[in-house]
Amino acid sequence: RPYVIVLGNEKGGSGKSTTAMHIVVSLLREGFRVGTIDLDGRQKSLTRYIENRRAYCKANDVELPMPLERVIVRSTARTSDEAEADEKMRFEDTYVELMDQVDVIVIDCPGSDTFLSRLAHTAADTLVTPINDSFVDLDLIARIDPKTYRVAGPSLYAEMVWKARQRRQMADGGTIDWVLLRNRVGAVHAKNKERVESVVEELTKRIGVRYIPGLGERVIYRELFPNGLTLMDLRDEGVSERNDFSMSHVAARQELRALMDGLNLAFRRE
Amino acid sequence: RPYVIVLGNEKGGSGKSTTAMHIVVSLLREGFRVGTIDLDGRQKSLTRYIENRRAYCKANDVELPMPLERVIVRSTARTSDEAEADEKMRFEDTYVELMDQVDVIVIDCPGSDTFLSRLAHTAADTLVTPINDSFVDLDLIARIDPKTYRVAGPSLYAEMVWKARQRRQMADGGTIDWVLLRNRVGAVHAKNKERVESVVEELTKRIGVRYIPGLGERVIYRELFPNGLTLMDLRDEGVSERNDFSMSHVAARQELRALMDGLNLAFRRE
Ligand SMILES: Nc1ncnc2c1ncn2[C@@H]1O[C@H](COP(=O)(O)OP(=O)(O)OP(=O)(O)O)[C@@H](O)[C@H]1O
Ligand SMILES: Nc1ncnc2c1ncn2[C@@H]1O[C@H](COP(=O)(O)OP(=O)(O)OP(=O)(O)O)[C@@H](O)[C@H]1O
Ligand SMILES: [Mg+2]
Ligand SMILES: [Mg+2]
Repeated sequence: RPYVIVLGNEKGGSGKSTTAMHIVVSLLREGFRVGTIDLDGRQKSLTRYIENRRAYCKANDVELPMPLERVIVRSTARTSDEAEADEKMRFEDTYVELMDQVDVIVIDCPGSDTFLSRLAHTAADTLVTPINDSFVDLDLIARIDPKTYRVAGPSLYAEMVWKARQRRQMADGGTIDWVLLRNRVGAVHAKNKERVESVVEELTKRIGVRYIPGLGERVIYRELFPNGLTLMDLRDEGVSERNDFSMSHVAARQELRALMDGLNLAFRRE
Repeated sequence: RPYVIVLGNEKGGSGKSTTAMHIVVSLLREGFRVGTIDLDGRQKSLTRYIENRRAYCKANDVELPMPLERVIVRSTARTSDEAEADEKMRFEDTYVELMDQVDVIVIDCPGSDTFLSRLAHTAADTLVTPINDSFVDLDLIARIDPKTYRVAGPSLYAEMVWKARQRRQMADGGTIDWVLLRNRVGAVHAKNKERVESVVEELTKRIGVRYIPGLGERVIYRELFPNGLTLMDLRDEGVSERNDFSMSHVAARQELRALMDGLNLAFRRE
């Protein structure tokens, strides 16, 4: 069955969709067949990114590797029981539909706690949680002592992940590899950055999450959205914007490689 | 009746809560009585920021100006009709409760399209929408032509604001001053930045929004969250971290002054 990678973090704007797209394109370019499931049926940033990619190919008469993309809109049923039954059915149907057509499914969750998001978390083989270098973002994962900056205990999102792991354990004995990744990391040294780093390290010892090298704050991670491209597509596209070889691009490629390796995806090793 | 400022943007992580807290503290320090209503009953970043502030005062035996803060949790009723009736009642009760106690109410919306968020938008005298310098964020506000980077038409969130303005017009003939503000603006010049700027300019001519000087990407806007402080509290607090007089802090103070002036708040002019 396909390997399931979920981008989850109920904190908005932590970088789920951006990271999702870069993981998708990375895997496509390695020759894997990729399916995407967008659980943010209204905003659908990941799906919009892919639609832009499709439009770019059409407008420029080129071929770029494309995922099989699906969106699961939230149910409009008027009672929660009906809505959840409806969403569960469509989620499972989508999974079954993609199952024989792809090697890996990348699921992008919304920046809020929804029933669909919880279904996805339970189904994850690897759960990737990007966070900004910020205690505002960390507040969803852990309670922090403001005097010592030590972890006082888990917070809402860590508890949600714990419950997802429990459900998964009971369903099929499966485990979820939970990976934290710092996103939009500033270039400059700052006390705040050190503190976030030490909290992240402490989290790895306290709440069953590991962390991998993250992504810096770089315009290249967002400026190609209108054309559905990522840095990895640039050389092919002969989009020889002079700065294709700028240091920021070289560093970004490094970051993406480290990210993919850090994910330690079983199906990716020979 | 109190002046209502709403922080709205259904795009996650655009900076609503951060901007809300800085507006709140700014007004408090000018002597206004401020009430806050947090519509993100689970994440409640703004309320957490204020709770941290309260804890800081207690732990350090100091007094800092504080808002009257309220949270409106989402209804757990099992049918949408009951949930909406419940939320509407609690929203109105909260407003009535604060009405005679404050000069201004700052409402922080979640990063998703909820019924409570729509109620708040309809009640806004000023609607402040922060956005990242990113076409991913802009995608919620306008459709963009990827060849020309020109605005092709409004998108989901602009349509939601338009409907809120209609409802307000019908309810009491009131108008909503919709203000866009670029947030987390990078220091370095970039083609992407120019393009976002030109889209924002075009939006002001096309969808009834105006824009004001925004906030740069600065650690000072987020590093004081655990203590519930903002840059504006630092001098009082004699928190003389050497860098209280760093150029970034001086620039940040300028940005906050320009933001407050740009809001053009009727009750703030003599
Ligand atoms: N590493 C990065 N460098 C530069 N910009 C980034 C980076 N990661 C994300 N962004 C930008 O930050 C914003 C938030 O990112 P994104 O939309 O991917 O987050 P999200 O977690 O999917 O948000 P939501 O909760 O709304 O789904 C977007 O404007 C995006 O373009
Ligand atoms: N100007 C800024 N400079 C530096 N960091 C910022 C700035 N504005 C916001 N941040 C950080 O960016 C992240 C998102 O900001 P914030 O939580 O205020 O956005 P939001 O729109 O309220 O998100 P949500 O949609 O989840 O409610 C937080 O980690 C915050 O600390
Ligand atoms: Mg997203
Ligand atoms: Mg917020």
